[in-house]
Amino acid sequence: MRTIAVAMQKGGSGKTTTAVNLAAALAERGRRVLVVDVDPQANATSWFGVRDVGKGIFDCLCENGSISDALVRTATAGVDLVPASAWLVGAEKALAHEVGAETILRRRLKPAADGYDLALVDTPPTLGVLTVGALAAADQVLVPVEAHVLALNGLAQLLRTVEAVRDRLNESLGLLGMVACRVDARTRHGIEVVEELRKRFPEQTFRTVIRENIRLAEAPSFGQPVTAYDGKSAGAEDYRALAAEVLSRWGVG
Amino acid sequence: MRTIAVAMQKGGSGKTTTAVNLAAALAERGRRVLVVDVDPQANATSWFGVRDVGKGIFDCLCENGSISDALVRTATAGVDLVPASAWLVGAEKALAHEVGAETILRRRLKPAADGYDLALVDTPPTLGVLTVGALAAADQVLVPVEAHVLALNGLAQLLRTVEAVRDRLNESLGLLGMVACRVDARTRHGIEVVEELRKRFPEQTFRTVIRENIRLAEAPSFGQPVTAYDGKSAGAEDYRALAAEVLSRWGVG
Ligand SMILES: Nc1ncnc2c1ncn2[C@@H]1O[C@H](COP(=O)(O)OP(=O)(O)OP(=O)(O)O)[C@@H](O)[C@H]1O
Ligand SMILES: Nc1ncnc2c1ncn2[C@@H]1O[C@H](COP(=O)(O)OP(=O)(O)OP(=O)(O)O)[C@@H](O)[C@H]1O
Ligand SMILES: [Mg+2]
Ligand SMILES: [Mg+2]
Repeated sequence: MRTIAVAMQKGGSGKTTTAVNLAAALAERGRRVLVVDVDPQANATSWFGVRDVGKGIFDCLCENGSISDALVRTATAGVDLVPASAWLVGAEKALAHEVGAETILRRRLKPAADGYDLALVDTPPTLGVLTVGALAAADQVLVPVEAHVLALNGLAQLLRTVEAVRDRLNESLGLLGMVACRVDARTRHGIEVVEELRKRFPEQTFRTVIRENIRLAEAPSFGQPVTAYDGKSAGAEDYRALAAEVLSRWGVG
Repeated sequence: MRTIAVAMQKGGSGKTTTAVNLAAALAERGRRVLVVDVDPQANATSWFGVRDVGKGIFDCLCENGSISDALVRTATAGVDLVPASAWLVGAEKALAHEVGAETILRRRLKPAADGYDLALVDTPPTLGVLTVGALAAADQVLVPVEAHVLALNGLAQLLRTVEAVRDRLNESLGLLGMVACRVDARTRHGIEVVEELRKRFPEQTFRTVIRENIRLAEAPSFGQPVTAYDGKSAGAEDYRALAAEVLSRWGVG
């Protein structure tokens, strides 16, 4: 199993939207995908329409529970989910000074690895212990960047954190790439930010951009990824294109 | 001085955009405004074009520095800023178990209060010690809500936290209100979410909505609030309307 952390501390970058919809698009191509929600907001969990989860991932991080006990099937074929719950709200503080807190998730994921081709970990908009734990557990990090100038500011801080995790916790942590999200091609500003992103990170920035598409904002109210909610939408098209490009970066079809 | 915490743990809600542009719109009406940036991303600080800030607010929170030493004038008449800096990135963890950490900001703001009519505190997208500290220091909390369904999910958690702060740290903490942000009137979804917000919080939701307006996304690259960057834009209009409505809620002109 390959583990991808979807991370960017700038709020509203498109982390949850990318984790959920990329998972669904990869499942359409036959991959068995585990989405792991470590965000106390539990947006990925509610997006899949999963309710009454009990403690969810909190059980695995703070109470020795196993991933295979916590995971649930979603309505999307090929996608399972380790749900988050409100229990996580206190976890950042509880784990902050716990010995080895940052490597708990990596240890918990190992026994579950055989059942999946890949895991996508949705993280909160912070660089705290939950996000660092996801980076420590990951083979690569995928960075959604909203096509606004404020989002570009946060990249340097994120990459410094990735560097620190690679040095101290996870020497094999790589960068899968940056993906421009919520790109409104009607505005010059959106285009300019994408160009700036490509200039700064030419190799790492995906060719695929995720266009602003209201279907992506509507889909969570129906508990479905955009591929199921509106398979002909620009949102579905873009996440399928991203899935294809991710697979080609891995050299597989 | 009246202190307003601008808070919502959902990322990308419009907290920074509201803190910066409401401050500028209130200053246009003659108020002396202090913007306090407690977000490690320092987006409000970079929006005002303030660089080389030294430790900024970190000095006040973690090292006994005074607000009046840390504050700087901005290019906007009537608006001063207590800047954030990258030093804050470690503060959440450093302060998490510090005795009395949650009331440090309130104590630091007191001596600076005479110089201003109001303070607007921009917070990070978490419910950690930096945001709780801002709530503990505030007279009221202003909650920007992006007009997307995922944003509505977070309100219950935020209001529970506000309740807890009122019970344990700051009994006079009130709710100034919710303001719908990034409302795209071209989409049914945006309208429906605003209607749902008004239904759930009829008294507390501002009549003013902040429309999606690219000038608000462009303004940070020019280091100016939208009122200076493009005073005739929908963004400037909406934040002026919000300023007027905020003042009328306080019963002043
Ligand atoms: N391409 C898109 N088109 C339209 N809306 C989008 C798009 N991508 C994301 N959104 C919407 O923008 C908002 C922010 O996206 P999302 O919640 O996925 O970001 P996030 O990085 O996970 O946020 P947080 O920092 O709170 O975890 C959501 O309301 C989502 O529905
Ligand atoms: N009304 C609007 N119209 C267009 N763009 C907007 C509007 N309000 C905010 N934005 C843009 O949306 C993004 C999110 O807004 P902002 O950064 O103010 O939210 P935030 O809640 O402060 O985010 P964070 O959770 O990261 O602190 C920014 O790129 C900003 O420029
Ligand atoms: Mg999210
Ligand atoms: Mg902000």
